[in-house]
Amino acid sequence: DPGIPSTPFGPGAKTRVLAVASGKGGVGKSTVTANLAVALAQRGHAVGLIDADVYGPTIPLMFGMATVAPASRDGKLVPPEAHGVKIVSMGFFLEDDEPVIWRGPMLGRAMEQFLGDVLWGSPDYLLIDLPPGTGDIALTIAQMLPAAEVIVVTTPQQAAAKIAAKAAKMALLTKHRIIGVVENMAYFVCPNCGEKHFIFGHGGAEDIARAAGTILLGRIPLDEMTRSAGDAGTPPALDPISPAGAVF
Amino acid sequence: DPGIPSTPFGPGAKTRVLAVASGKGGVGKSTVTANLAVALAQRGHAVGLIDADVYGPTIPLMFGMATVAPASRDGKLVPPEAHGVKIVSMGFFLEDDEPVIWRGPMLGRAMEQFLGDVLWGSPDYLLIDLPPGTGDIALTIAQMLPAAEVIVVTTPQQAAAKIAAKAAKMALLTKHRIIGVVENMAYFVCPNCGEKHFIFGHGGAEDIARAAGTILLGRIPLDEMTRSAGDAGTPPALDPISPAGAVF
Ligand SMILES: Nc1ncnc2c1ncn2[C@@H]1O[C@H](COP(=O)(O)OP(=O)(O)O)[C@@H](O)[C@H]1O
Ligand SMILES: Nc1ncnc2c1ncn2[C@@H]1O[C@H](COP(=O)(O)OP(=O)(O)O)[C@@H](O)[C@H]1O
Ligand SMILES: [Zn+2]
Repeated sequence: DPGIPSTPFGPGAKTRVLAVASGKGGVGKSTVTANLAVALAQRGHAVGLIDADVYGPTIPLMFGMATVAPASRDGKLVPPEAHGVKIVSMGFFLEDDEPVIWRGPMLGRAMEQFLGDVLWGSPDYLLIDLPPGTGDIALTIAQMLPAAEVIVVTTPQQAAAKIAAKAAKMALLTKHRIIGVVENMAYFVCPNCGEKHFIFGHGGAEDIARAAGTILLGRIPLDEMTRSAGDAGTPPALDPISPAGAVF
Repeated sequence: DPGIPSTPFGPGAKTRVLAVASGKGGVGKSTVTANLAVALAQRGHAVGLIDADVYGPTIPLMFGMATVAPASRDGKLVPPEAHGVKIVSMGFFLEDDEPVIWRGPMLGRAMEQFLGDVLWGSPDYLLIDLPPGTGDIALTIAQMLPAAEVIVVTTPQQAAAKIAAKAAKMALLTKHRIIGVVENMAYFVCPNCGEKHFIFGHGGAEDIARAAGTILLGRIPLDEMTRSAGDAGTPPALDPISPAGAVF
């Protein structure tokens, strides 16, 4: 298809592309992507990460990276590195609270540049943190990376799982393999009395996995340390004894 | 501007338009919109509600409405009603897990139809539940409804507040008045031992309010009943004694 720009991650490339999707916002896509990337890097793999949430990029914050525009060489971007992961994010090009007020076509264009105009080298894994929704960005990535595999993230309740199921359905329609479903914020253990609370209910992730013919990869508890590590820029995967670290 | 379609909610209309925005997904925009709409209807106002989250519509679920396409009259849609609120949502036109795989221009077109091709009558309030992001839908609504006012919803942590701040900044740029900021999931009180936990930290909402020159409207606790009421289709505003009900 001449309309689709070429990328170094096309069919036959050695890089395994993992897109972390949900459809629903705020369920933990960035948290799961950040931790997975760090866990893979800690095992000695070369890892790249694209923060594809152009309107709401949080990956630089979660990796403790300054929002400063990266250097360029030969007209391509040199991706900055943190915790052993090479990263590209819209957040590098914005003031803190500056909104990106773009219509659809600009989003697709940004993804083409993140894939084609960055000196990625030849990573073992390229992780893509998708934005909420099933629009321009998801569509452009699906078209440019036919071999990408998908990890679906959801929280347990219906209001999230019914929307996350749309991302799974989209992957099936565009013929991308779904590796599995991660249930995040699955329960909260009160640090004071040890009681377990299912604030967001349970069962939503299994529903998605069953409907999409895939597996539940794991359950991550709702835990203050996971949130504060995200705000502080040190992904919990760095600390294997934390409950979330152990899952990654 | 001849390019902008006319709506019954233009300047001078009696309807007060409130857009509930965040930029960040999963912070409680739909929950706040649903409860605010029910609280206003309980006080005797005529209320309309547009679920503008085309990719991830959850309003029908939160109002217990079947996802069945509404009737039409004279070529316009008759908005179904629940809990005293007239509602239009993309969710009425979709199978449960069916993704909307549209690029930007289709989104703007859908908003024009939700505003102009629905028999709203002349409600006192029209609430608009905005999707995450600051793209096509937010831009089309901002252009079509110059007199709309904005309520910004966030959860307390940096990862959410820094993104929600972009929606506030966009409102300032498009000259829409910001009524205030709602902090949701502000704290969790353990039902077993009564201990208060700030799982998502605190302070993010105040930061946004200060930077945008507006006020904090209130704090809503993280509470299983709010989540289960949303999944069950009975917005907590119906029960004034619940912690969330009291705020609304
Ligand atoms: N298991 C968890 N426990 C506590 N907080 C979490 C957990 N997972 C995510 N968070 C927090 O919830 C917020 C939303 O997560 P994020 O990864 O940004 O979601 P998304 O990318 O789906 O919008 C972030 O502040 C993050 O730190
Ligand atoms: N204060 C709260 N306590 C518990 N659950 C909540 C609260 N506010 C929202 N939720 C739940 O969190 C999920 C996300 O909320 P939602 O209103 O859909 O957010 P958004 O519209 O910003 O994506 C929903 O399942 C909702 O029921
Ligand atoms: Zn307790």
